[in-house]
Amino acid sequence: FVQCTGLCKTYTVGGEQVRALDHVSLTVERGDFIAICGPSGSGKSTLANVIGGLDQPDSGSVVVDGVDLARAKDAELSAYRNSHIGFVFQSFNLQSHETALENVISPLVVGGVGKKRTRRAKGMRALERVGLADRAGHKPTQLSGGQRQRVAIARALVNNPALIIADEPTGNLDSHRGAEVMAELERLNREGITLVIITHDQAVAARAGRVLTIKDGTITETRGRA
Amino acid sequence: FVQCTGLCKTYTVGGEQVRALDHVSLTVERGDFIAICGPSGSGKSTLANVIGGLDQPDSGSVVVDGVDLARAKDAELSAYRNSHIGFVFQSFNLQSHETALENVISPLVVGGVGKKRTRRAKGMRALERVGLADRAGHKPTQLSGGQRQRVAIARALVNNPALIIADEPTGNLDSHRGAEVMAELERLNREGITLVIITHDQAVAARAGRVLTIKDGTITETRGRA
Ligand SMILES: Nc1ncnc2c1ncn2[C@@H]1O[C@H](COP(=O)(O)OP(=O)(O)OP(=O)(O)O)[C@@H](O)[C@H]1O
Ligand SMILES: Nc1ncnc2c1ncn2[C@@H]1O[C@H](COP(=O)(O)OP(=O)(O)OP(=O)(O)O)[C@@H](O)[C@H]1O
Ligand SMILES: [Mg+2]
Ligand SMILES: [Mg+2]
Repeated sequence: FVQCTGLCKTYTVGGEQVRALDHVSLTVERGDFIAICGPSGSGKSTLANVIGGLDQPDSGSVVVDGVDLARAKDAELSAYRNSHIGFVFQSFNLQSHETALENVISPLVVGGVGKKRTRRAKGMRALERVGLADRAGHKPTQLSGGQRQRVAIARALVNNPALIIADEPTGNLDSHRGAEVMAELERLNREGITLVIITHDQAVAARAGRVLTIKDGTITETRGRA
Repeated sequence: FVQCTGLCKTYTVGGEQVRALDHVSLTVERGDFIAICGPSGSGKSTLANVIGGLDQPDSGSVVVDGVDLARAKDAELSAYRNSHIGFVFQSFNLQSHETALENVISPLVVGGVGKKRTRRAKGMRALERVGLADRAGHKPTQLSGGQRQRVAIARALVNNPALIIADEPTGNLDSHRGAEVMAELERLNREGITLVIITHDQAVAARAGRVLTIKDGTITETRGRA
């Protein structure tokens, strides 16, 4: 379902080179639940962004659901991503002038999905699933850190994506809320949705079918069904 | 050292009231290390901001190191806060146009502390303590999530504050880096610095001398030396 081959990405700052991805290859089968772990700064978010089509590698290829992300044209890639990939950003990336509900339904608005009433209903359901129905009208500045994180998660779910990429989805949540979110993601996985979760939380990694460890931009270990 | 009495803070959004703080009282002795835990949305960050003088309660009082934060004039409060309180924000609050080093030394620049060369040396030492000496020239957009978190931590340490308030300081860190950060904070605590740490991480709370649990804006439990 996701096939990465020889991904390389290097940043240059002040004359110094940072190898964020150094020949990374990995395969994710449809319906897999994989966790990606590793030290701070090891390349996890960079890898997540490349798999999600949000960033381009310097070399190597990424094929998601048969779509070669490097070959796809911008508009085509953007439309594919909007309808097929749910992405939870490590820093949430919410629109500060929009309410929680408006933020959650933005993939539906962008994709022109359904009528306004249908979109709002879907958005409220997604908010209920993360325990935030009573915060639908709050803007991000009127939400706690963990509530913003959950709005980002709800937004990733609203379009029933085939692939969910979640970058540190429980970092601002207490263990109870974190377990709720993971139960929701695992339920979707059992229904066939492919899950790629970047996490520092060993409790989350323990629930994955396979755990990849990345260090200095290379995958150093794979545990679980290989 | 920190005395809070009857703190209340209510937000109103779309006609609905949210009681973020509901008659909160607590005492922190000089040199204490206390952890504040509780569910997402329970009022922890609101409490941290009020103790740190960054936000005002609707009623109740906060006295830090003999300074009544409600009575203090703006400029006086701002100067006191800059030199005596190190604050680590849940969402980091870094300046995106400045480098990691410039972000770290901003409390020294604001306070007019020392010469430029001294400030840069202090800033580099603070970055070393969080393992980021080799990222001094990177701007926040050129850093990973956990690296930004560590820059926010280094900034809180650079001025040798008497009180450190850290809101979820390890949420984006792997367990190794998280333990490094906690070891650093505990070392400062042993030297007499007062620590107030908001955390969802039970491993962090376990190291505190006292753990306060907050739920729906009220303190429901206190464990440890009371
Ligand atoms: N500016 C605001 N306007 C309206 N409601 C607000 C505002 N700021 C915070 N709130 C609400 O107040 C409550 C407490 O927020 P706070 O940020 O203190 O929670 P928290 O305990 O830090 O949560 P988390 O663990 O998720 O960071 C939340 O329910 C939040 O929705
Ligand atoms: N735009 C950029 N310019 C320069 N260096 C960058 C840039 N973006 C990321 N980096 C560097 O690339 C490395 C990998 O970053 P990445 O965000 O993928 O790490 P990560 O594994 O997600 O870390 P964390 O667990 O802290 O979130 C880091 O060392 C970071 O400093
Ligand atoms: Mg990251
Ligand atoms: Mg908070």
